[in-house]
Amino acid sequence: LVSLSGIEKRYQMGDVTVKALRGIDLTIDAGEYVAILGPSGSGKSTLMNMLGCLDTPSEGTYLLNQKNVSQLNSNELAAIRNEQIGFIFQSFNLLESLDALDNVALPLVYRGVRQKDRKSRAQKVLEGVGLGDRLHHKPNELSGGQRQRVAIARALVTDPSVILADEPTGNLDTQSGEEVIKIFEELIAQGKTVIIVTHDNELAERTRRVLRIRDGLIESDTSS
Amino acid sequence: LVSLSGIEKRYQMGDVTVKALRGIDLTIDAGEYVAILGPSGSGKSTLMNMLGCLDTPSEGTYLLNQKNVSQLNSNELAAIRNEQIGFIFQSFNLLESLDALDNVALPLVYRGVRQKDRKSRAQKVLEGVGLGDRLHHKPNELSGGQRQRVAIARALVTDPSVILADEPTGNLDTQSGEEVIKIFEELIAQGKTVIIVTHDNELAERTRRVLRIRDGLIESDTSS
Ligand SMILES: Nc1ncnc2c1ncn2[C@@H]1O[C@H](COP(=O)(O)OP(=O)(O)OP(=O)(O)O)[C@@H](O)[C@H]1O
Ligand SMILES: Nc1ncnc2c1ncn2[C@@H]1O[C@H](COP(=O)(O)OP(=O)(O)OP(=O)(O)O)[C@@H](O)[C@H]1O
Ligand SMILES: [Mg+2]
Ligand SMILES: [Mg+2]
Repeated sequence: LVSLSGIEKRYQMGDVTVKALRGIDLTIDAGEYVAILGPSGSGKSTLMNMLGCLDTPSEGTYLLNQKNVSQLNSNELAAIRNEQIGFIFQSFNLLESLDALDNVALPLVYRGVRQKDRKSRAQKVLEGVGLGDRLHHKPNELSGGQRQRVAIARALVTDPSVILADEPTGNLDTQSGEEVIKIFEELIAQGKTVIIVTHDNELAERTRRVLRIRDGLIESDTSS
Repeated sequence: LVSLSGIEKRYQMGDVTVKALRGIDLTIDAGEYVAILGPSGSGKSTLMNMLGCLDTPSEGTYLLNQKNVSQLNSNELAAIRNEQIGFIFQSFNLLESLDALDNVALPLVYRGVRQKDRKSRAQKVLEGVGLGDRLHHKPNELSGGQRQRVAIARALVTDPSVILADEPTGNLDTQSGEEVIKIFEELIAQGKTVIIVTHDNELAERTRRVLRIRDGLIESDTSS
């Protein structure tokens, strides 16, 4: 499914070069349940943005379903993002002017799903993360953990084949976090691919393969 | 220091009333090290905003240093916030257009500290949270955990007597989180007051008094 080879990401800050990724080689097959575990600043979100086609590397090759992503035009990339990938952002990226229901329904607009079905599908996923009584709250009328769950619901509503989750339980207590992990387990049972990046060791241990990242490099790759 | 009595907070959503706080009674003395522990949506951030004079209750009384906060005018409230309280927000609230150094220096501008001293004090606190090599990065050039640490540094730079920390380690790995806890322990050793709200049981156990909150009510109050 995913093959990264020699992936580097550099940022130029005046005369200093920040190397967020220093040469990542990584292969993930369809149906895998993977965690990329590492400390703050180690390159996790940068790596996720590469995988989700939201950012391009400074060097290296990214093959997605054996196609070289750098050779796809922006329409093809947008199609991949909308149709195959569900992305849970570390800082949620919700639209402040829309309530929870409309935030979650938004990806279905782009797929031409009619309003009645959009609303009912969005409501169903929101109930699945315990927010059935918060449908009409806007993001600034929700707690931090509730916003995180709206972001999770939005990533799931299109029923994508690949879930990319950046710190999906950081704002959640143990019980809400557990409900989210159960959702990921159901997705894996359905044959989907789930890739989580996190600093949380206990969350990583719930997956089937853990890659440790530090300073922009993969240090270890362990399957359980 | 802090005395809450019968504090309620209600939000009207059409014909539904959301009760974020349902009657909070709570006293905290100067120099205490307190955690308010509860699940997502239980009212922690709402309670913090009351304590930090960022929001007003629907009912009840808040005495700060024996003064009734509801009888203070907005200038007096702003003075309290700027001079006595350091607030670490759950969603950081950094200015996107300023780099880390200037974000942290900003509270010192309001206190008339001259530029040379502002920059050196801001740099010192940033080095204390491990960001000495990220001074000139803007928030969108920082990782999630780095932004959290900038928010922490900004709360500390004015050397406030009361720290209010809303989920201060949610985006931090174990080691970065430990460095932040050590900073709180130093502040307590200096006689300051530290109040943390969190869903993280392990963080709460590092304090000296844990109040459990659920559905807008305090369930228990345990000192260790
Ligand atoms: N636009 C940018 N310009 C400069 N440096 C950047 C930029 N974006 C990220 N960085 C740096 O790249 C490194 C990796 O960032 P990244 O966001 O991938 O970390 P992370 O592992 O997700 O951390 P966290 O757990 O704190 O979210 C960090 O040290 C960060 O300061
Ligand atoms: N402006 C608002 N309008 C309506 N409801 C609100 C508003 N702000 C908060 N709420 C509701 O009040 C409750 C408490 O919110 P609060 O942000 O205090 O929770 P929290 O304990 O900090 O949760 P978390 O751990 O997820 O951050 C939540 O159920 C939330 O939906
Ligand atoms: Mg990150
Ligand atoms: Mg909160």
